[in-house]
Amino acid sequence: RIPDTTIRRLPAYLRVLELTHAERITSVALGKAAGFSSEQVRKDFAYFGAFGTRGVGYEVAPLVRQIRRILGIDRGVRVMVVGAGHLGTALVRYTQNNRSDTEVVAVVDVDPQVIGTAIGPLRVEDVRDLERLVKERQIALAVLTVPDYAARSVAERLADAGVRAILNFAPVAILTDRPEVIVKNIDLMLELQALAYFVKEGRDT
Amino acid sequence: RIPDTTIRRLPAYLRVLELTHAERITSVALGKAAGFSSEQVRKDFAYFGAFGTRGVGYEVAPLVRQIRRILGIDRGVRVMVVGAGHLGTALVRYTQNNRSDTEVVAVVDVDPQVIGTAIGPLRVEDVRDLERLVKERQIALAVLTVPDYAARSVAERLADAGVRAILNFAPVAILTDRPEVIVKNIDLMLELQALAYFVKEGRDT
Ligand SMILES: NC(=O)c1ccc[n+]([C@@H]2O[C@H](COP(=O)([O-])OP(=O)(O)OC[C@H]3O[C@@H](n4cnc5c(N)ncnc54)[C@H](O)[C@@H]3O)[C@@H](O)[C@H]2O)c1
Ligand SMILES: NC(=O)c1ccc[n+]([C@@H]2O[C@H](COP(=O)([O-])OP(=O)(O)OC[C@H]3O[C@@H](n4cnc5c(N)ncnc54)[C@H](O)[C@@H]3O)[C@@H](O)[C@H]2O)c1
Repeated sequence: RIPDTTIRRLPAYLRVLELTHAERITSVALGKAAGFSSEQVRKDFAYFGAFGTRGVGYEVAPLVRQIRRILGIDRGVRVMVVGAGHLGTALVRYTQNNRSDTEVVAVVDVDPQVIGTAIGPLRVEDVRDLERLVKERQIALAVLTVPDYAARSVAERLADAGVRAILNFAPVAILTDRPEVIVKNIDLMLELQALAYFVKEGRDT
Repeated sequence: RIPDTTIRRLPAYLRVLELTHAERITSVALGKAAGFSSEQVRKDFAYFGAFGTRGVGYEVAPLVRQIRRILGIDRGVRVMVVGAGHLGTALVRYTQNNRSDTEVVAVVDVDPQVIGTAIGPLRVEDVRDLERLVKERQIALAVLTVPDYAARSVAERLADAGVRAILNFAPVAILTDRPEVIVKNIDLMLELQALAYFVKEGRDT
């Protein structure tokens, strides 16, 4: 579909697009900065369905995502798992074995016996470093697999550190007054309960 | 809502209802067998919204369930967890701490190091005894937390032993040709993926 010659020019376009702070860019400006003609830019982008608006140009952010995806360097959203117990460990290992748009870049725990142990290529770090790790590793998403008594305070720390979304397994409501953080609560009991209902219903028919 | 005098008569009705093989029973027949007048039966059942059909009577199975639930002896659906690794252990412990209509009555594994260990009040048993345990403990539901390579063969054994539904965490399709068993596949990566998508979308707005 996309010719090799076009693919080879994409990294040059990407470098310019990632460095600009502008929201939009014209094919003339992009071509000039990347070292190609504006016609070449328009022709290349048309191969993957990216079209600019006359006189205004292309939206930068979606273009970056598209090019990253084509080049396969689409770096997934960076994830921290908090609580390296049974559930946390099972989830970290599972993400390591499955392709997805996320990448676990930190696993933290409070227990000195657990800190320092390895889960695949990752080493469990100290939850005291939570804020530093979220900043340094640009973590946008967290998975909460701590006991119920620890969930609320850990969630507050994650929200204060700038995490945008939390997958919450602890059976308590978290961050009810922080609309800027997306919270998704998981309760596997509900799945079990639903199956139990079907099994019971089936018994009566 | 329901008067104590009515509650005290319910076990007598329940004994009759559980012994009958009929699908329906009239208030006259039920009153006679339990030792009360047909008017008393109708009055008692009206308190919890159970009404019969004139000349036909009450449906037995839903009535049994309602009375069991009122008396709190509603025995949940009996569950076996197969695979007592990280995920299995986390799930068994979680069901033990939370009220639900299910009751884990067996946890099995293949690893001699794991067999015999305790998870709360339960001891891990040998997966070789799967068929015997499903029969003896009237297990209707199974949770599959084994590695992907073991999932299909274990699922076949569960279906052959008479299990009615399986909550499957292994990332492989199981029992595709056994319509009599309800299979619910769980993939927590999808939840993570969905959150990642929201976080990424948010970045562009
Ligand atoms: N929603 C569901 O369907 C579901 C299923 C299973 C378990 N759970 C819940 O998930 C949680 C984890 O379960 P588990 O079986 O893995 O428990 P676990 O005890 O094995 O693991 C909990 C881990 O959290 C760590 N921890 C405690 N306080 C912490 C803190 N302040 N910061 C960082 N780490 C901390 C502990 O050291 C431990 O390693 C529990 O809340 C449990 O109720 C939910
Ligand atoms: N769907 C999801 O979202 C999700 C999330 C995490 C893990 N998983 C999956 O769940 C499964 C369990 O994960 P885990 O981290 O607990 O792995 P684990 O290795 O800790 O546990 C697997 C357990 O299964 C036992 N086992 C192996 N073969 C068996 C057999 N034939 N009969 C009975 N027991 C057997 C092992 O001895 C071990 O105790 C894996 O398939 C994993 O891919 C799925």
